[in-house]
Amino acid sequence: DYGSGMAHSFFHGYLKLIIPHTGTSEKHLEELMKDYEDRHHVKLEFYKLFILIPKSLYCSTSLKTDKSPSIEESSSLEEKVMTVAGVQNRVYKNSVYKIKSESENGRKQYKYVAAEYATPLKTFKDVVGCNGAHSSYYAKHKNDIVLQFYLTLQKVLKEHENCTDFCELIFYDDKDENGDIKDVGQILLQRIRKLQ
Amino acid sequence: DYGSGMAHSFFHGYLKLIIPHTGTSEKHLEELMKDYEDRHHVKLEFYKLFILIPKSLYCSTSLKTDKSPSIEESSSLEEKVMTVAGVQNRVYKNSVYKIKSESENGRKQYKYVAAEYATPLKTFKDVVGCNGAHSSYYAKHKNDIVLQFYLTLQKVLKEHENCTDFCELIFYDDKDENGDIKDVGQILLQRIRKLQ
Ligand SMILES: Nc1nc(=O)c2ncn([C@@H]3O[C@@H]4COP(=O)(O)O[C@H]5[C@@H](O)[C@H](n6cnc7c(N)ncnc76)O[C@@H]5COP(=O)(O)O[C@@H]3[C@@H]4O)c2[nH]1
Repeated sequence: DYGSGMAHSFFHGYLKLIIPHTGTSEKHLEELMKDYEDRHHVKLEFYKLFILIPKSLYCSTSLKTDKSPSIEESSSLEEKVMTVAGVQNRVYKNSVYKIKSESENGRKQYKYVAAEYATPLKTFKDVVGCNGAHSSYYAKHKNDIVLQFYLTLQKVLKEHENCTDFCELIFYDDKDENGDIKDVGQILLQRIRKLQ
Repeated sequence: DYGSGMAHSFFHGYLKLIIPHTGTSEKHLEELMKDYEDRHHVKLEFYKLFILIPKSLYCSTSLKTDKSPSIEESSSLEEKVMTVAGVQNRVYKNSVYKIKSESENGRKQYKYVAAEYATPLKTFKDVVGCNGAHSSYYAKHKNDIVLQFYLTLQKVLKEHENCTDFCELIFYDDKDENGDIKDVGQILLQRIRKLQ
């Protein structure tokens, strides 16, 4: 099953490499987040990596787009460097975004989160777009594949205690009733409010 | 089919991103290789990325291991940087190795190549190793999956003229009759001799 294959490879080929104490610095993702707070004098809402799983498979280049006016790019966490399968000093880095939100007394404030799309979904959408032979099969089964990806990733994370608390999956309907892309900032704020 | 899915994702999620004129520098992989030659005063055997596809799926951390005494790590090509699916300034870099080879007059010389394992195979082997439910299925079909990966990647590369000349796939039997891992340096030298 393609969706669960992507989920296993995303966990074993990426999340399992970047969350625990790995890389030349031997730091846990949580430590990189605390270092970020010290260096930039800001507070991250949670010591978690928010992984966006949009049902339509559409992943923009950056989270900041004209459809998401509430989000701005901040800088990245410190890089993790490790040699993997012949690639010397391969670099892994995670991005921080700041989201404008109204506080109770109406003053503007920013909420900082580490967030990104689930990369295999972007790649999968590219594959489907270019690939004559399989396109019709994938287009028909797209919804099942994304759902399987989400459910399997959720299950695999639960089996790994050292990773599950540091990763927040957001599986969401990314298009509104007119077919427009929703503001990703609002999607993240909703989840933040729920977690608090 | 899992093998061809991995091949499509490796091409669309990586090779198509790193070979053409991409990244903040807008350089082609061939230009990065020529820059490397100027900077380090060495000559690369070919302006190609050698991708190793070992039949056993075993991919060591670096190409340099005690089983491959003829290979040494050199430095990396210049990095390519691009924002992908929410990860700002994601870094892609390729490694150069130098291989000891005997010249005609018996003098020692080095041959420089950009080479790495096909990372999805390493990830796939990790997934199979950890995963109770599917392991027996994968272990049985491992040979078909690697073969499908190779054949599909070969086909997809042929369909993209701007990439196929800059990528050399080496599908090889990586264990000798005693079950020991062969010297990867010799595998690469054999292919270099064939291409000349
Ligand atoms: N956000 C994010 N940042 C990363 O650094 C990263 N690295 C991997 N992944 C995702 O994890 C999974 C497992 O990766 P694997 O390395 O086996 O396959 C990778 C790998 O074979 C190759 N590849 C991608 N980036 C690199 C790279 N920098 N160096 C070498 N190979 C790479 O192309 C495949 C597809 O990559 P993505 O489609 O970006 O998603 C991958 C994949 O879903 C990443 N996701």
